[in-house]
Amino acid sequence: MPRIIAVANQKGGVGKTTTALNLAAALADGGARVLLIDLDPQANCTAGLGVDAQPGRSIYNVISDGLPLNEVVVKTPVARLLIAVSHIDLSAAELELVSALAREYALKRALDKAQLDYDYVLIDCPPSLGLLTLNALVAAHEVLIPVQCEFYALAGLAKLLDTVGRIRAALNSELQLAGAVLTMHDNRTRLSKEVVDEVNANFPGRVFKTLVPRSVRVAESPSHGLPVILHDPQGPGAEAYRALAAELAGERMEE
Amino acid sequence: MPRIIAVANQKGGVGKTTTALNLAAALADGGARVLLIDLDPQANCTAGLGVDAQPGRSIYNVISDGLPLNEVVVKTPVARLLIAVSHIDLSAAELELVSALAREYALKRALDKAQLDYDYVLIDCPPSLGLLTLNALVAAHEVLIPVQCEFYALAGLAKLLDTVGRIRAALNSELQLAGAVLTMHDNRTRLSKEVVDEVNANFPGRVFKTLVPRSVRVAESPSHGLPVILHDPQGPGAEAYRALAAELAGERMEE
Ligand SMILES: Nc1ncnc2c1ncn2[C@@H]1O[C@H](COP(=O)(O)OP(=O)(O)OP(=O)(O)O)[C@@H](O)[C@H]1O
Ligand SMILES: Nc1ncnc2c1ncn2[C@@H]1O[C@H](COP(=O)(O)OP(=O)(O)OP(=O)(O)O)[C@@H](O)[C@H]1O
Ligand SMILES: [Mg+2]
Ligand SMILES: [Mg+2]
Repeated sequence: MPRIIAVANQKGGVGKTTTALNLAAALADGGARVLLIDLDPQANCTAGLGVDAQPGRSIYNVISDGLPLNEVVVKTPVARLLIAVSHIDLSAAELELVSALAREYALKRALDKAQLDYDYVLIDCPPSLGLLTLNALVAAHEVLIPVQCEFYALAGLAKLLDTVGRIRAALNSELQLAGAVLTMHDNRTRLSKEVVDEVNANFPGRVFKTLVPRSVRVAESPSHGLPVILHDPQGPGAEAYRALAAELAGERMEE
Repeated sequence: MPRIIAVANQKGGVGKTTTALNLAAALADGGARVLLIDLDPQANCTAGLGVDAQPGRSIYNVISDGLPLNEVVVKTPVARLLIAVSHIDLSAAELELVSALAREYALKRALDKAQLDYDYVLIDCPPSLGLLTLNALVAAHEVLIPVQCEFYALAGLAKLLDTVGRIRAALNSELQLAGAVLTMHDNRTRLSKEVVDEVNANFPGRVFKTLVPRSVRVAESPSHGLPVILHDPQGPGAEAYRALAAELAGERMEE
């Protein structure tokens, strides 16, 4: 049974996609079999790995029409890394799900029916706590929270943890916190340092030690359809995501 | 009658809040009377101006309980700039609005009833095309689209313009495009240049000439509860937002 990890934070632009994609690639590069599920209608993970989604054959059809998950799983440029692609059609799912039966279980039902021959399943979530993210939190065993090293990044964390707690109580008793990952860290600025200190103070023992540095190579890599471990293998971004993969593989945080 | 401008883009972290707040401040600094409406449950504009929202007296109560708009409007550190505050309660609005009558008109109804003694009303939207952003697009006369100078920023633009077109056809015939604003521009990287070229090619004549540079002072200013024109008045961020204010005041883009 794979570790199923939702990568979620309703604050926008904090590095959810970048972390889900590059962490998945680093885990695969280290020998694990990994499935990355793109649950964002923007389909950034799909585009970032240079993959094209066909209308009618994306995660939207899995959730909405019950298409089997493996019908939308395709290869990526990384050995042992597969992706369940997204498509802009998925933006209709939030409103469609509102009146559906067992609406929070749509993704979980699809995963339970599928043959998950993976060590890890990572789910990239959109920037909201709507029904797509709720589906990911119900299907997952763990949630990984990217936190950008900037002022606005702290505002939503309490609400996110509160939502995780309520999901655990009402829908998914297994849901644990994998931890918070600090992203776009810039060791030249006081702001980054203040955010790191604040997050460590608020979530003692639940913050990954790896700090992902701000690096233009990381931001460039999706334009080449490659994870940063292939675009700039010796750079600081690749190094950080390999270290994060090792940390994730080696331990689970106590809550 | 004020110019009512929604600042929207479903891609997260592209600079919606930073642009709405700093543009509003620059317009006010130039002599205009400005209302900033924080329509994001994260309440980043509210926090970024150092204001505290009380539960029960935020834009959520205006939309959900019909509280008059001026009951939630408070002063900011900038002369002539007022803010209609947000609160985390607003995250309940998306689901509550789904079954409400005339659900796309909740904000417009509140604005139509209010005495809007302003030259500009700017509405900061959350990172989605859900019912809160739809309410902003129905209440507004114009939409301003911040576009971050990064690869993922291009993916959602077509969908956003499609949504604007559908709103104009079905709900708000006045809705025009104020233009796209390129944010977090870094003239040292090829990536920024590529995005600028791509956006200008896709939206000829509808891109503001002002490029907002990436600047740590801009990212720091909300932690001081100040817009960048007060936190770092001579810096590149303040200069860019003053130039953007002048451009906005001087012209409307032809579509
Ligand atoms: N370590 C980094 N260094 C430099 N740029 C980064 C880094 N991590 C992410 N970025 C860039 O920051 C932007 C936001 O990151 P990303 O899109 O991964 O965030 P997100 O949380 O998935 O956004 P959304 O909320 O829209 O889903 C992207 O342009 C990305 O390339
Ligand atoms: N010109 C700039 N220079 C440096 N940092 C910037 C700039 N503009 C915005 N930022 C920073 O980038 C991050 C994202 O910006 P912001 O929060 O305004 O985006 P947003 O689109 O409102 O995000 P969301 O989608 O969550 O609402 C913030 O931490 C902000 O301080
Ligand atoms: Mg993303
Ligand atoms: Mg914002």
